[in-house]
Amino acid sequence: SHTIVSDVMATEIPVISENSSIKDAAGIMITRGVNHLPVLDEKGMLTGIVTSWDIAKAVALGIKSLDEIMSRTVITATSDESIETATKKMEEFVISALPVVDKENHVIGLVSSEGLSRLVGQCR
Amino acid sequence: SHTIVSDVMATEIPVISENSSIKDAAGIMITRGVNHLPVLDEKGMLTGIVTSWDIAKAVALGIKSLDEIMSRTVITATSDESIETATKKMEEFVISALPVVDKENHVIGLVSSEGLSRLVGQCR
Ligand SMILES: C[S@@+](CC[C@H](N)C(=O)[O-])C[C@H]1O[C@@H](n2cnc3c(N)ncnc32)[C@H](O)[C@@H]1O
Ligand SMILES: C[S@@+](CC[C@H](N)C(=O)[O-])C[C@H]1O[C@@H](n2cnc3c(N)ncnc32)[C@H](O)[C@@H]1O
Repeated sequence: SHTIVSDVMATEIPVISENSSIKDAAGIMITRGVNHLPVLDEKGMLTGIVTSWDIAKAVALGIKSLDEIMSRTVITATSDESIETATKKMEEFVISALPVVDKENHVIGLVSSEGLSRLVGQCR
Repeated sequence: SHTIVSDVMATEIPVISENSSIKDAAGIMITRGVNHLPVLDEKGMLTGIVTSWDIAKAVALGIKSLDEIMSRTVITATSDESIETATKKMEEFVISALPVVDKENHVIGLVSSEGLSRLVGQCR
């Protein structure tokens, strides 16, 4: 297909600061109806990602700080990338969303398996 | 496409009893690497579903019992259903997985957007 990430990514996505609490992160996931939150440092740069799976990890293991559950090595996508490349990355790392970044590594969106599964069956 | 749910569903999926705790549910999600757990009653019948998003809700709102966070009206799929029908249901209810049930409403698998997004770009 000739579909690229910018055709399917969500924009205006919620993000969270690395100084936030686990309860803050959970609160944003609930109010915004999302499972993935890119984590930004004080300068607004992508420094990690936290998901509802990570919140479950905190509950299962009694972990108290965001820093201990977030993933620091973030797998990302670019807006001009094919959706096949994006899904291959998600499959390879067994993850269900990729923050989309621009050339300066600013977060401009999020592409997720939830968004991509809507394309299933459509041949372009 | 002519792909049906049984072509893409996960089998041997973890489930949980309705008497379990939130911490039990979170523990299974972490050890099995999943975000969705069908909830069964004492007779082994599907009575709800709990997800990592629900665990986040419990953390955000200080909810203590599984019963208060699980969803009781479960949207399901059958194994012979087309994947288009399954994705339409997920889109309509803004959910990312459907337990797959047989004629007696026993859970035989789970179809998820994470599993479906792998088909993206493949035309059949
Ligand atoms: C490995 S997945 C396993 C569960 C399930 N497959 C899912 O996607 O939620 C869960 C872990 O992946 C991490 N993760 C999710 N998206 C990520 C991304 N784009 N880059 C790096 N790690 C990510 C989360 O922080 C979490 O610790
Ligand atoms: C409405 S979604 C919103 C967040 C996000 N779209 C997702 O799928 O995780 C989250 C809620 O849907 C419920 N849910 C998930 N799968 C479901 C299913 N197959 N049937 C009924 N409810 C389901 C969960 O229990 C949870 O309360």
